[in-house]
Amino acid sequence: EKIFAVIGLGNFGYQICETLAQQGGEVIAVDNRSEVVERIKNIVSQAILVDTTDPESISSLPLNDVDVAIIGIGENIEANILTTALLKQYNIPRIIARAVTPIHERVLRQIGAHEIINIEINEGKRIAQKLIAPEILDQVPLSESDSVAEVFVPDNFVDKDLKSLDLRNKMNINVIALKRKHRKVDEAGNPESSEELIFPAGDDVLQGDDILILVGRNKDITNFTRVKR
Amino acid sequence: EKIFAVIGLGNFGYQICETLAQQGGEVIAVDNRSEVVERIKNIVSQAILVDTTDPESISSLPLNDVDVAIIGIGENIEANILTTALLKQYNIPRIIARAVTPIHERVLRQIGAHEIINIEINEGKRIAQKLIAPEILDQVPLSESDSVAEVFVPDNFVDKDLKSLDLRNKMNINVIALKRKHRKVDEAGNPESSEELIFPAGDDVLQGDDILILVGRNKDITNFTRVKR
Ligand SMILES: Nc1ncnc2c1ncn2[C@@H]1O[C@H](COP(=O)(O)OP(=O)(O)OP(=O)(O)O)[C@@H](O)[C@H]1O
Ligand SMILES: Nc1ncnc2c1ncn2[C@@H]1O[C@H](COP(=O)(O)OP(=O)(O)OP(=O)(O)O)[C@@H](O)[C@H]1O
Repeated sequence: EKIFAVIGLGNFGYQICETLAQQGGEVIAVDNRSEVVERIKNIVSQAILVDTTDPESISSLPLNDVDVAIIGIGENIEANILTTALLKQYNIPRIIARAVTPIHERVLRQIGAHEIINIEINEGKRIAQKLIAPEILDQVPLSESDSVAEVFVPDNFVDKDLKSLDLRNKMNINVIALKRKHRKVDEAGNPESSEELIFPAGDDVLQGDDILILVGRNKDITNFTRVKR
Repeated sequence: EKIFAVIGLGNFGYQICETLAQQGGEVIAVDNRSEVVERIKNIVSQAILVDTTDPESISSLPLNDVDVAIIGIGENIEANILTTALLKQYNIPRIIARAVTPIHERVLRQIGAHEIINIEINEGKRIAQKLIAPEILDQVPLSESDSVAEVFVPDNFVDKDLKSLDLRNKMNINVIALKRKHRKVDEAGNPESSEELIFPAGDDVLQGDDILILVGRNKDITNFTRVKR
């Protein structure tokens, strides 16, 4: 089981601690603000009040068995860089540092951070991709050119069976599964809805609200979303 | 084609503009800092210098045909809330506002923002999930209980064929594709590597560096990653 150290409990660092702890991870949380160290101490394995830009204070931390250190300090670039530099002296196998600018990132790489995360850039790209291709409910890259995507079934595919649509040959798209809602009424007469993941056969007929799970080249997936709806 | 308005060109807002424009979107970028309006004006359709907390200034913006407005102002919560409230008066069909705290989010919902994004929370969760389950290279939810996941092939599955592994019945996991590297040597004798996405048949034999693309219930995917390696 890995031991994680998170330095800087702003919104980002605090959330990392919460999710890691929730999933059973062992977390050492560090910050120089007492109110946030107090607030987090019942969630994590250890919550420590320390100024991580001070070599003496940082030497008091239980860093020997830490597998991954995450520096979540954001706005205070100087504190972020000094903390990263000091942590490098402790032979922690994996140091992940947050960067807020390209120069900040370059300095962090030079002082030896193993991975850099720029939160604003990551989320900015993600949000923009979703805005520009809203028919793609979700998309995860499988390789440089291929993805898995979730797409609403186009209107003109409804009531057709997969075999006759022949998407693999006509559009270079593989339908690997589909998500279908079931609306029923419970014993009290209340409407109930549940979602089912179906691995369709050729004679399965597509229904109006189906969500298709597709695999294919990115350009073929984009092409598919331009099918008349 | 949708028209996007992005107010607040900090790191997050600026990246949204860049990615939207890169993907062919029409972008109106707004900020009250001239240096960033100058820097972005060659990337976007319109770059406008305006204080969006001022009702008179905001009325000068070309908002009539805007389909989606994104408020990317972060630290300045007051400016973010005032801007969102003023934009609501322009009947923009979709207003996406950034929030930095839970109270901030509640206020934004009350004044009518259609969607709220908390960057630090989103990225914190995402990073933590990747740290806690590193065998899962990527995972996208297909429903509340199912996902598609990319996982390295376990050592003890190497040189076995899919039919005999019978993962669907033994582990409730569907291998829908696999990613395989091909290493060759080009005409000059230089090593070349390329990635291939394979839709395997039952008699296909798994190789050492294969990445499996799986579909299944989240708990079954997690279970799969605990297979001895
Ligand atoms: N020298 C230091 N030692 C320990 N903790 C520090 C130090 N400097 C800053 N921090 C802590 O790091 C946390 C985040 O720092 P900062 O405010 O610089 O980033 P932020 O960009 O506002 O964070 P977020 O965006 O995640 O909310 C704060 O809780 C702060 O107390
Ligand atoms: N009243 C306003 N009118 C127009 N733009 C504004 C106003 N107030 C702030 N902004 C702009 O919003 C942008 C981001 O704001 P802010 O600095 O509050 O957020 P941030 O959290 O630092 O952003 P990021 O994390 O994306 O870098 C800045 O470029 C700022 O000039």
